Amino acid sequence: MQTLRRIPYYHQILSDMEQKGEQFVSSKYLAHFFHVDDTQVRKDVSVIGYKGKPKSGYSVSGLKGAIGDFLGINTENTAILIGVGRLGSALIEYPGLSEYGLKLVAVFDSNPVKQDKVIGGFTVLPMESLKRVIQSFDVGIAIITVPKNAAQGVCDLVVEQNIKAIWNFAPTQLSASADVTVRNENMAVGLALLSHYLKKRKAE
Amino acid sequence: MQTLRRIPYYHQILSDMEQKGEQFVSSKYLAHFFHVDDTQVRKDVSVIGYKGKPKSGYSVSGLKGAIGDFLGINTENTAILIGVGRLGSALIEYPGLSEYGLKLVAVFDSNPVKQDKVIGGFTVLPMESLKRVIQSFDVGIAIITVPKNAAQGVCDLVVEQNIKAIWNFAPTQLSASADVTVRNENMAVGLALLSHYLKKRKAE
Ligand SMILES: NC(=O)c1ccc[n+]([C@@H]2O[C@H](COP(=O)([O-])OP(=O)(O)OC[C@H]3O[C@@H](n4cnc5c(N)ncnc54)[C@H](O)[C@@H]3O)[C@@H](O)[C@H]2O)c1
Ligand SMILES: NC(=O)c1ccc[n+]([C@@H]2O[C@H](COP(=O)([O-])OP(=O)(O)OC[C@H]3O[C@@H](n4cnc5c(N)ncnc54)[C@H](O)[C@@H]3O)[C@@H](O)[C@H]2O)c1
Repeated sequence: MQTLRRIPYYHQILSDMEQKGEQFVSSKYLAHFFHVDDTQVRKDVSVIGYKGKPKSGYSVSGLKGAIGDFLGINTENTAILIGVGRLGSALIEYPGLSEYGLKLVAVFDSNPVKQDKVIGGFTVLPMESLKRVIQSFDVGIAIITVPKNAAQGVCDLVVEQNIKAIWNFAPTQLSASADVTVRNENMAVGLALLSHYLKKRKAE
Repeated sequence: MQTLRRIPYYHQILSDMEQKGEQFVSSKYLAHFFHVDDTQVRKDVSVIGYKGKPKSGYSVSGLKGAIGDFLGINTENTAILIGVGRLGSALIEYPGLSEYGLKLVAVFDSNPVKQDKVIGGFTVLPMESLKRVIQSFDVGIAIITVPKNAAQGVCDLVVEQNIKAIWNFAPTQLSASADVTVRNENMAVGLALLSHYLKKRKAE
């Protein structure tokens, strides 16, 4: 796992520690979660640009704040979600998103049966209100959790409304103009990496 | 994104191409999805250990097969899933898992209301049948999609039954003995990386 991937997990561990009221954390403690050496953790912390006194450990809230700045999650990113199905509902109710600076402002679905239902405190809106909502809330990120064959169409719709960042969960690579950042999220990637490590372990 | 992370996405792109009946793919075509140079793709392919003739392009099915071997996803990994809620149901119905060699054999939930219901073709089983199922199916992977405060307890239960690989979606770092591979999946990590790129783009 490379440095950039570890950093959001440090944030998760630190926020767990903060909830338990812990003040300091050692690089050794952080290292054991990733089976790396504590010098690697100290290198990661210097990439973040945080200066702690490694002797007495890093301040939990100090390091967490520095990670938030580094990742840009201390400032809120407003987002909309399109496709309120099983995965969409799990994401709407997931407290982890607001911890990473995501402020969900509205959710949409093309199925009339779902519209006007309330999920996780949000009333499901029809696709016709997309333009009005994106403009009035100055939305930064569109989360796409629609079926694979509908995903490119939805992507084109939001890019037309000047959305510059897309978080796509449908299992297909979306194409958008170069000024739009698309992150294709495929949970099965985690599975593929898990099988790779399992295979390596069996071969040892 | 480092090589190992790109490889499962190559697999996804190649399986999309295979479905469309395409025979060959160039390193240039694969490169544009990741905004990397085509020499990086050729380096990735050599890590996989596949020798194609880059002049006429790589064979789609050949490269896909080689990736499957590299990741260990051509052999099936049997799995169980615990916690049939919103996220669990989205994963059960997700066709991407079987493409990555996962064979789900049973699903469990502690809520009596959910037990005996059929989700995605699986009858939800009570936790009491965990031991019997793990032994009779020689299960390799346990997928955990229960609430955060129940996750460590479920992890301990499956490790007791000799499960050696855990795919954890609850937002907490699970601890297990060194011979157990735990992959903590946090979708919000994707969000954190997206905000990081957005922040960098705004600063440019
Ligand atoms: N990336 C992953 O690892 C992963 C894991 C699980 C599911 N998924 C994917 O996430 C997506 C959602 O999965 P799910 O299980 O929640 O499916 P689902 O069928 O439960 O939900 C899809 C929702 O999208 C809505 N929809 C369909 N077309 C639309 C359109 N054009 N505009 C707006 N809304 C539309 C539907 O009405 C439905 O409510 C699928 O593409 C699935 O393959 C991905
Ligand atoms: N990692 C991520 O990015 C991400 C995203 C969304 C949700 N989540 C997490 O995934 C988990 C599930 O989320 P959800 O929205 O599906 O929740 P949910 O409440 O819909 O589902 C949880 C299920 O687990 C069952 N359960 C509870 N305790 C159990 C136990 N001890 N043994 C067996 N089953 C048990 C419940 O009966 C329920 O069916 C949560 O931990 C949530 O935080 C993670």
